[in-house]
Amino acid sequence: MIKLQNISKNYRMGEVEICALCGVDLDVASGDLIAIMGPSGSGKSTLMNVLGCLDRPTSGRYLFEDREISAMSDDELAHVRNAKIGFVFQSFNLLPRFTALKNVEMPLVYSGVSSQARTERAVPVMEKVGLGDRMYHKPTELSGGQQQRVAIARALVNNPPLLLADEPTGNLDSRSGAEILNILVNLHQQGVTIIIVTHDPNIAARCKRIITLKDGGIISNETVP
Amino acid sequence: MIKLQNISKNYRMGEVEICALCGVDLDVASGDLIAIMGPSGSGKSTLMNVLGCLDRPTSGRYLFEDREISAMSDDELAHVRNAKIGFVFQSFNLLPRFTALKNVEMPLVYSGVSSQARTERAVPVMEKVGLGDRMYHKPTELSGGQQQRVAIARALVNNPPLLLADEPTGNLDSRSGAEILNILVNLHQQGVTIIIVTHDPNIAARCKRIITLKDGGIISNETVP
Ligand SMILES: Nc1ncnc2c1ncn2[C@@H]1O[C@H](COP(=O)(O)OP(=O)(O)OP(=O)(O)O)[C@@H](O)[C@H]1O
Ligand SMILES: Nc1ncnc2c1ncn2[C@@H]1O[C@H](COP(=O)(O)OP(=O)(O)OP(=O)(O)O)[C@@H](O)[C@H]1O
Ligand SMILES: [Mg+2]
Ligand SMILES: [Mg+2]
Repeated sequence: MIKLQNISKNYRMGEVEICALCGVDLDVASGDLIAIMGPSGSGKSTLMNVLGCLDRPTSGRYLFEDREISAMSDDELAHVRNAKIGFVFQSFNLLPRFTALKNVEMPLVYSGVSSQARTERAVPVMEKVGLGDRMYHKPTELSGGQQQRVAIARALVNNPPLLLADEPTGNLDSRSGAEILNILVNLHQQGVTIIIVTHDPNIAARCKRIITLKDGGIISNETVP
Repeated sequence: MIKLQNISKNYRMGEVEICALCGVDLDVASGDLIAIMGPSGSGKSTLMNVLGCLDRPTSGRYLFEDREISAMSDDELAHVRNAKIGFVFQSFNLLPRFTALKNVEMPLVYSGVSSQARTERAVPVMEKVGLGDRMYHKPTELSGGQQQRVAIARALVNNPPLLLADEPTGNLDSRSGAEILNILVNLHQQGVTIIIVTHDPNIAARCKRIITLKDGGIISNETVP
């Protein structure tokens, strides 16, 4: 599904160059369930933003379903993101002026689903993440963990074949976190390819593979026994 | 130091009233080290915002060092916050247009410290949280866990007698999280009163008392053996 070859992402800050990703090679097969771990600042979110086609690498090749993303226009990338990829952001990235339900409907707006059909599809996903009684709250009227679950619901609503979740349980208590993990594991059993950034070893232990980053590079890539 | 008596915080959403805190009683002694736990949406951040004088309760009495905060003006409250309370927000609340260092200096701007003295005090605190090489980055040029550590440094810089930290390690790997916890435990040993909202049982185990919330109320308040 995905091939990364010698991918780098650099930021220039004045005279200093920061190498957020330094020459990363990674293959992701369809149906994988991967955990990405590593210290704060090691490049996990940067890697997820490249994988999610949200950020172009500084150099290197990225093949998504055998298509080279550097050859795609911004519009083509946006189309791939909307049709193929669900993304849960570490900072949620909810739209503050819209209700939780409208935020979950956003991917369906982009793909041209009618208003009534959008609501019919978004309501069950809100209930699935335990927020059936918070649908008309705006993000500022929700707790941190509730916002996180809205962001998860939004990533799921379009049934994407690839789901990228950047620390989806950081703001959740163990029970809510376990419920989210069960949702992800079930989706994986239905054939969804899932990549989760996590600091939680309990979540990593339920994945098939664990990739560990340090200082912008992959230092281990192991199958979970 | 703090007495909460029958504190409630309600939000009206159309015809529905949401009771984020429902009749909470809580005493905090000077020098306490308290963990606040509970499910997502149970009222932890709402309680912390009341304790931190950031949000006025809907009803009930709040005595801070024997002064009734409902009798204080907004200016007086702001003065209490700046002089007495360090607050680490669950969503960091950094100012996006300022560098990390300038964000850490903010409490000192409010208390009238000169520009050179501010920098002299803020730099060591940035190094203490492991971000000596990220001082001139803006928040958007930092990872999630790095932003969280800037928010922690900002709460510490004015040496407040009371430190409130709302999920200070949610975005940190176990090693960075342990470093932050050590900073907090050391401050406690120097006499700082500390209240930490956490979902991490390892952090709760290092506190002296654990308070558990559910649906806006305190369901247990126990000393850690
Ligand atoms: N401005 C608001 N308007 C309406 N409801 C609100 C508002 N702010 C918070 N709430 C509700 O109050 C309840 C408590 O919120 P709070 O942020 O205190 O929870 P929390 O325990 O910190 O949760 P988390 O662990 O997810 O951060 C939640 O159910 C939330 O939906
Ligand atoms: N826009 C930017 N400009 C400069 N440096 C950046 C920028 N974005 C990220 N960085 C740096 O790149 C490195 C990797 O950041 P990244 O967000 O990928 O880390 P992370 O592994 O997700 O960390 P965390 O676990 O704290 O979220 C960090 O050291 C960060 O300071
Ligand atoms: Mg990150
Ligand atoms: Mg909270």
